[in-house]
Amino acid sequence: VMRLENITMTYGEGNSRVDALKNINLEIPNKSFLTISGPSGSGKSTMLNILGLLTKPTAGSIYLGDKKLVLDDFDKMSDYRLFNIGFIFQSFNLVPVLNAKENVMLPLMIRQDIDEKEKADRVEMLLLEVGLKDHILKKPDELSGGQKQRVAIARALVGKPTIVLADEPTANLDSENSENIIDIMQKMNRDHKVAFIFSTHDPRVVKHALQKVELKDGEILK
Amino acid sequence: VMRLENITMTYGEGNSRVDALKNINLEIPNKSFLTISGPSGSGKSTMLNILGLLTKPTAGSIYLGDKKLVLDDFDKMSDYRLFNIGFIFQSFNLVPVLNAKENVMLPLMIRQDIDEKEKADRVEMLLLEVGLKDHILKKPDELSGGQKQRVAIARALVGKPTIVLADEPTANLDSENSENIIDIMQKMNRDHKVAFIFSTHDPRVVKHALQKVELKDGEILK
Ligand SMILES: Nc1ncnc2c1ncn2[C@@H]1O[C@H](COP(=O)(O)OP(=O)(O)OP(=O)(O)O)[C@@H](O)[C@H]1O
Ligand SMILES: Nc1ncnc2c1ncn2[C@@H]1O[C@H](COP(=O)(O)OP(=O)(O)OP(=O)(O)O)[C@@H](O)[C@H]1O
Ligand SMILES: [Mg+2]
Ligand SMILES: [Mg+2]
Repeated sequence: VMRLENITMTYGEGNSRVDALKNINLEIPNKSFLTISGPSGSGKSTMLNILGLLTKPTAGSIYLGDKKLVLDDFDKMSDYRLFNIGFIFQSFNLVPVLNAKENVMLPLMIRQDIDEKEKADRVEMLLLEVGLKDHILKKPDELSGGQKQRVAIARALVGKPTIVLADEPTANLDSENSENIIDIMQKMNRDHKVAFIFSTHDPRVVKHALQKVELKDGEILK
Repeated sequence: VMRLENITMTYGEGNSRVDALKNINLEIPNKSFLTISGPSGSGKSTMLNILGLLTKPTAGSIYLGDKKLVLDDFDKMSDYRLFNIGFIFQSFNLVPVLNAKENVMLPLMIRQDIDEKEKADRVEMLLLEVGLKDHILKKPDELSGGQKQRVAIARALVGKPTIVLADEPTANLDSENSENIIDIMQKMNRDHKVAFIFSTHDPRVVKHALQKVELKDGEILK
């Protein structure tokens, strides 16, 4: 269970000050399948980045189970992230000099708890599942938008995380690929208790949500 | 009127060869409001890049009116592009060191046929229309995904082009912003005879199409 308590995020100051999130309180149960929707600029990505321990909030606390996280201790953050959190970025963030296979392998490189054969199998399996079997040697600039998105999805799942934070994961996908991705995620949610938190405008995703959050101007709508 | 005749686009060779477009024939009337849909990887962006004279096809001809374009003459291409074509890229392609206002101004910088005041007015007007009035001084990394997308849209329209090629222009937008963008484009289409060609998965856009093209594996489905 993850809990956000009085989370505030402010960017800039003076005239350029933006209150991206205002006093957010949210509980995220294990096995969540939760969507965060809301207008462009309402704070969805910011909330995901905070849940993913990528951005330190301006104020407020984050709890994992009963344990309050010491947010200043970013080394601890990065260990926790590596083993527990899979993140699909809104802009994919693939490494341009690595091909699809290498991009998906990346989170496993520093994992010593998984043997090499297991790593290779997982990478191959996921790229097959997202329909990129014929594209594994291609670099990002040789891939279509939706193919890049699917590499980003495979990369987020390869570490078998306990929480996946997915920022608009179907924005560049046609219906068939979207349904397939949502399928994969629902199976992981049901069978492996992986929590999924989506930022999404996509009704095809919201349709499957067990829990729906609406954001507007940095606040959760009741 | 723009016409693609026997257009073929092949990337790579040998094992890595991809036939992205195969023998495409397509006529695009003035005042088009045309959508190109199809699975991820089916060739939509490639087709837009060729229509936008950004990518030289492997084979085939492009006609503007009756005039067959000499595709090797890329200087001629870039002049024509500057004055006639507005392009919204799937990955936005904003200049990171410029703020929103400067990014939208960019296509007008080398236009000597428009006076400075007119340029400034157009930029301000468009950023207002796409709902970014309060964000004009922000750089891309300070903008949300959908805000970046709206800057890219404003930039494509600021030169008053005769053809706008829009690659997934609503992928990162919520319904309200999408409807607004589609509105702006329909007005330009009706009142100013601007042709719009969309690559899109978004039913909200396809709904308004006057002409619909389906791509599959680089070919147009009849
Ligand atoms: N520079 C390149 N080198 C090699 N292959 C490429 C290159 N660019 C595109 N491709 C391939 O060409 C095919 C068509 O790509 P394109 O980007 O046109 O698809 P798309 O329909 O826009 O897909 P999406 O909906 O995912 O954006 C894809 O299989 C892609 O991998
Ligand atoms: N680094 C930053 N500096 C300044 N302002 C920022 C920064 N990052 C985000 N913002 C602002 O904070 C607000 C929330 O941004 P966020 O990316 O969370 O929105 P979003 O809901 O994900 O939007 P979208 O649906 O367009 O992706 C926006 O108004 C944005 O301009
Ligand atoms: Mg976002
Ligand atoms: Mg594309």
